[in-house]
Amino acid sequence: SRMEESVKKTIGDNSVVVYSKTWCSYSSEVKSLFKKLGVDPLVIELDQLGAQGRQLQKTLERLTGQRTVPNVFIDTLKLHRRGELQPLLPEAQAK
Amino acid sequence: SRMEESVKKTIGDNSVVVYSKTWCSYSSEVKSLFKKLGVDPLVIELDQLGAQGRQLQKTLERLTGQRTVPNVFIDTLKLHRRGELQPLLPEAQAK
Ligand SMILES: N[C@@H](CCC(=O)N[C@@H](CS)C(=O)NCC(=O)O)C(=O)O
Ligand SMILES: N[C@@H](CCC(=O)N[C@@H](CS)C(=O)NCC(=O)O)C(=O)O
Ligand code: FES
Repeated sequence: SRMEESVKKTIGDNSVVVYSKTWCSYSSEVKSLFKKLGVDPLVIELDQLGAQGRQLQKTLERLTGQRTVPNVFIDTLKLHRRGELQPLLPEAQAK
Repeated sequence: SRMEESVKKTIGDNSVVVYSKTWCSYSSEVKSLFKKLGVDPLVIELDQLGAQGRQLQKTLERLTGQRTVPNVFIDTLKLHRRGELQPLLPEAQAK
């Protein structure tokens, strides 16, 4: 479907994508964590997209099996090529 | 208002009340914690009450200043009288 293709393109084009909801504390924690690690994700706030947001959430479930937020996609190879993988690794986080 | 009186009565009649939403992970964590401590709260799932749920959430904000969930009310004196306060105290939790 067109929405499935659009989601795949979003995930393919970006090193980190977070599908989120603005009023959800779990989503807020993930966004803060990335900020703290110096990573700047593409954030898509599903609750701000009305009916399209609900459709996106269903599409994500079809593609990934996960229907909850936050739904996080990390392209480790893209991050590595940009030298941004290090902060996400356990050794860095153990500091 | 009638809804304010109803909320006050609910909080007054019960030792532990949790205003919650079924799909909210923060709310789930609070409910699990009480269960683990052997406390059986009155749980009110605002998202299952439609328009009345939204009104309740506004009423709680008017009464308490808090518009978020989970919104937890603990009547420590009631719990103490029933011998149920102990599990909630820090010494018990440190075990
Ligand atoms: N253990 C999961 C919990 C995910 C979860 O239950 N998310 C909730 C919000 S906190 C959800 O998506 N509920 C359904 C919805 O909002 O549509 C995680 O850590 O991501
Ligand atoms: N730090 C607060 C966070 C409360 C919060 O932001 N709750 C969110 C859900 S996780 C909320 O109520 N959002 C508005 C809503 O769902 O109406 C707590 O621990 O209770
Ligand atoms: S943690 Fe409350 S809605 Fe996600």
